[in-house]
Amino acid sequence: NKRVITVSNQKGGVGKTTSVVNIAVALAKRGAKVLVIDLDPQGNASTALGIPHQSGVKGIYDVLISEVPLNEAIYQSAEAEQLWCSPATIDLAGAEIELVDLKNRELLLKHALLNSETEFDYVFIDCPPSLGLLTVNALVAGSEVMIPIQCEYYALEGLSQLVKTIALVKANLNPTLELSTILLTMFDNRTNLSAQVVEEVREHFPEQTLDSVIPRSVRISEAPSFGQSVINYDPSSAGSIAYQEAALEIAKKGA
Amino acid sequence: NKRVITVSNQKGGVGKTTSVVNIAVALAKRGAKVLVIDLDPQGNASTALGIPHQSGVKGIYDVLISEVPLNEAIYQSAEAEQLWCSPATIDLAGAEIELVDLKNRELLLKHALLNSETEFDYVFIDCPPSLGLLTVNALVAGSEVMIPIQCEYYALEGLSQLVKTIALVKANLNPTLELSTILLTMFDNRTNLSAQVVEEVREHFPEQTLDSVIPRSVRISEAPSFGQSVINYDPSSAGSIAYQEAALEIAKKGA
Ligand SMILES: Nc1ncnc2c1ncn2[C@@H]1O[C@H](COP(=O)(O)OP(=O)(O)OP(=O)(O)O)[C@@H](O)[C@H]1O
Ligand SMILES: Nc1ncnc2c1ncn2[C@@H]1O[C@H](COP(=O)(O)OP(=O)(O)OP(=O)(O)O)[C@@H](O)[C@H]1O
Ligand SMILES: [Mg+2]
Ligand SMILES: [Mg+2]
Repeated sequence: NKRVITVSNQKGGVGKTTSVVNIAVALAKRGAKVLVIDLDPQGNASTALGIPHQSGVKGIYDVLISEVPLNEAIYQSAEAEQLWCSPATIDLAGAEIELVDLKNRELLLKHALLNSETEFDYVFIDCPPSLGLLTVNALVAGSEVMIPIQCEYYALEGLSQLVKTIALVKANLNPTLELSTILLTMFDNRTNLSAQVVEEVREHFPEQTLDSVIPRSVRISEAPSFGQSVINYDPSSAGSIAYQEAALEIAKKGA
Repeated sequence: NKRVITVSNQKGGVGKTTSVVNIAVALAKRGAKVLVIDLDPQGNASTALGIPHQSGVKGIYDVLISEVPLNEAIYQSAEAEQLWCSPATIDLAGAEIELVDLKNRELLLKHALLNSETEFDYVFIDCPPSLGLLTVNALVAGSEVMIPIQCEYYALEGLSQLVKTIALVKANLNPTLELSTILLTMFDNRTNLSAQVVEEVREHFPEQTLDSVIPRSVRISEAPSFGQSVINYDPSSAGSIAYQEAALEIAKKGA
């Protein structure tokens, strides 16, 4: 695969899933072949992309733990023709503990992607809000990391832990891994706080921080309740336009 | 201790820390003796309560892993006279993996609380957004569970996993554990979605769901950037009043 982008931040509710879903849809609608891997046991990305993920469906858990080929655990999303998803089923909730005793436990996702017959332009991996073995698998499998950062006070608190974890994985397990993209989300122009967070993040990560900032928007949070990305739910809304701009910037970074 | 309330939800960003901090301050200002245990390696609750938690400070990690007595790892918060906090230091980030091989790994926090000399009216345990060994320790140590639920679409998705985990802990490790409280947070009266989530949660959990609902409010998200709870930062704001009402309801439940 050309670009495998791991989307991670152990701070919860910062817009990891929302960013994966909307950027993946935007890129697929522009003609790229895109795969989303839902590595969060809650299965929010699977739901947002309309992929059935009840118990019994073959999902990413079966790929990791039972060595089911990835091709047998991916499904096409109705959100865009060229968009596929490997869903998170409920079994994934036990995976963190099951992985501990497996050989090559950090390399399982990487191997599954390498052995996959289908070639994608982009693979996005949606991580749970933690730095456990599922996230480590994603960091080992990825060629890039995207960190969504919420424009709120706690945003910077866990960042150094995450940057350290990325550096550790790069040093020991995946030398090609790069922190390529930082995306600022839920910008609220009613508060000074949002502007302060943007300024601080741009100062610390001038190269990686995207120009486009995602606004806090009711249309974005409503879209999944209609089973859609905001790109399809309300194409000309501020949120949809911001995600399309972010997708373009990401495409350019790799061009 | 009279009431040990574990605050958990593996969905990220739902208001666990914000609820622990503001309810603890509200109860302490009404005269109760309150302890907050910050079990999230990000240390957001420690920051919000103004407790130093840089590496080297004795925190809850030392209590769990090095058997430091709890009394030696608690500090008084400037937010209220009767309010104490055992902070999360950076070493807690490695605890999930370190706990796996320890004997009685699920009982460490329970034992630390039982051996503590100081008696509190309330102990609140702020959990990380995951269902790993740190959260299990909190569920074993707790007498009650409070689940904050965000009034957003994904809110109900992970709930059944959490309720199952609570039932498992109750059956195997802590028979006294009760899911006593559900608190609805970030209610946005601009969307129908919020009202739908409230209705559904009240239907499923009529006994446990508090009457007071916390509104989405800029004052709440700004308060930690001033090193304060919203209770002290803007006492008569809608957010502060809602948290004070929630604190009163919680006090009444146990009366
Ligand atoms: N720009 C936005 N404006 C308004 N609401 C948003 C925005 N982005 C995300 N949301 C909403 O905020 C909540 C958190 O977003 P999301 O679930 O994508 O975060 P996450 O980082 O994936 O969370 P988790 O840590 O649980 O995986 C969701 O209810 C989502 O609909
Ligand atoms: N009622 C509210 N109105 C507006 N913003 C809020 C409200 N409650 C919390 N927030 C903000 O939303 C973000 C998430 O809240 P918080 O950190 O308390 O959630 P959490 O569940 O503890 O997150 P995590 O899963 O990372 O531990 C924070 O930036 C916080 O300031
Ligand atoms: Mg998510
Ligand atoms: Mg928290």
